[in-house]
Amino acid sequence: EQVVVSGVAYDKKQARITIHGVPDRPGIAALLFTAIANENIVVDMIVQNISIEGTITDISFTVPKTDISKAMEVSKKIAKELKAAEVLLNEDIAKISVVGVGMRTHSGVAAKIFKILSENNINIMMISTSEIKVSCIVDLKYTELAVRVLHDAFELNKI
Amino acid sequence: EQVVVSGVAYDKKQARITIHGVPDRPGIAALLFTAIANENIVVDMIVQNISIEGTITDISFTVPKTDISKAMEVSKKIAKELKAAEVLLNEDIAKISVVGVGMRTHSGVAAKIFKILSENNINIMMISTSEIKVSCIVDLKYTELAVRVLHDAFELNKI
Ligand SMILES: C[C@@H](O)[C@H](N)C(=O)O
Ligand SMILES: C[C@@H](O)[C@H](N)C(=O)O
Repeated sequence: EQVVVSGVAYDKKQARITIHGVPDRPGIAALLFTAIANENIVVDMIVQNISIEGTITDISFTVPKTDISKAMEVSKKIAKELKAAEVLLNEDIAKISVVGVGMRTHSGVAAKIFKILSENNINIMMISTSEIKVSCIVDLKYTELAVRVLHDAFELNKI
Repeated sequence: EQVVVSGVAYDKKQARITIHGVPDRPGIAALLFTAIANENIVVDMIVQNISIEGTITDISFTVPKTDISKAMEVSKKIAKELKAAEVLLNEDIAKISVVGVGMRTHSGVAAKIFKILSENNINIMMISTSEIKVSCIVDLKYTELAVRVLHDAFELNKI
């Protein structure tokens, strides 16, 4: 299947919240996101990696910057309930997404995206992918640079 | 925007590899996935959360079970190069995905998915979401149960 990267999108209006050190047992994700949903907070990205020793892990999610205080209030309350280590906030982020078809069959596309960003000294804070999209969270200040270098790399300026 | 969950999919043919303790600086993701791509290994999901103190983080990704030995060989080589703590493999996983439209605007859908799984004692090992899909990695043995209870919860049996 031919890989076709069709676009690069960015979102500068999100903030990232991480609950660090949540127990890795059933019910935790449900507890957190039910509380968030009950405040009518829109969640864009949710990223959770494995717990290394089967005990604790981190859950990160992004919300609109306008919902930060409500989301932090909920998160801190849940974190306390779960005896999580801490709640971390980063407002200075951008979500950079590269969209395409056939991206799954070519891990070379993800590698190319990561390479372009690294060549421009842009650190990748979070990664989340699907068959049609690779999303990276980077520092807000690199938004325009990231979009431009990816656009150029995938020749999206030429129609 | 009305949320419509249109389907539940599962993939039992993936295995998960995690490189635990990689440096969080530009070039790391590129190095790993370029090496993986050079072996023509198809990567489905990539999940990376933030580094808590800005130093080290974990990168997880899934590959077809048929590519495990090649992928582990590459991963161990890269991990050694990066002085990462360890490389972890889990073959007994299933990716459960709930697909829909309008899911982003309703964090209640993700919460419901997590709730259904937890009510059935299914631990969620990894989470990765996009606007149209919530993907959870669970233990392989729960595949059929997870699909059935999600199907029922979202009334996908009735046409
Ligand atoms: C960490 C969190 O995802 C937990 N494993 C749960 O199932 O809710
Ligand atoms: C950890 C890894 O993603 C690293 N931050 C990079 O940019 O390559």
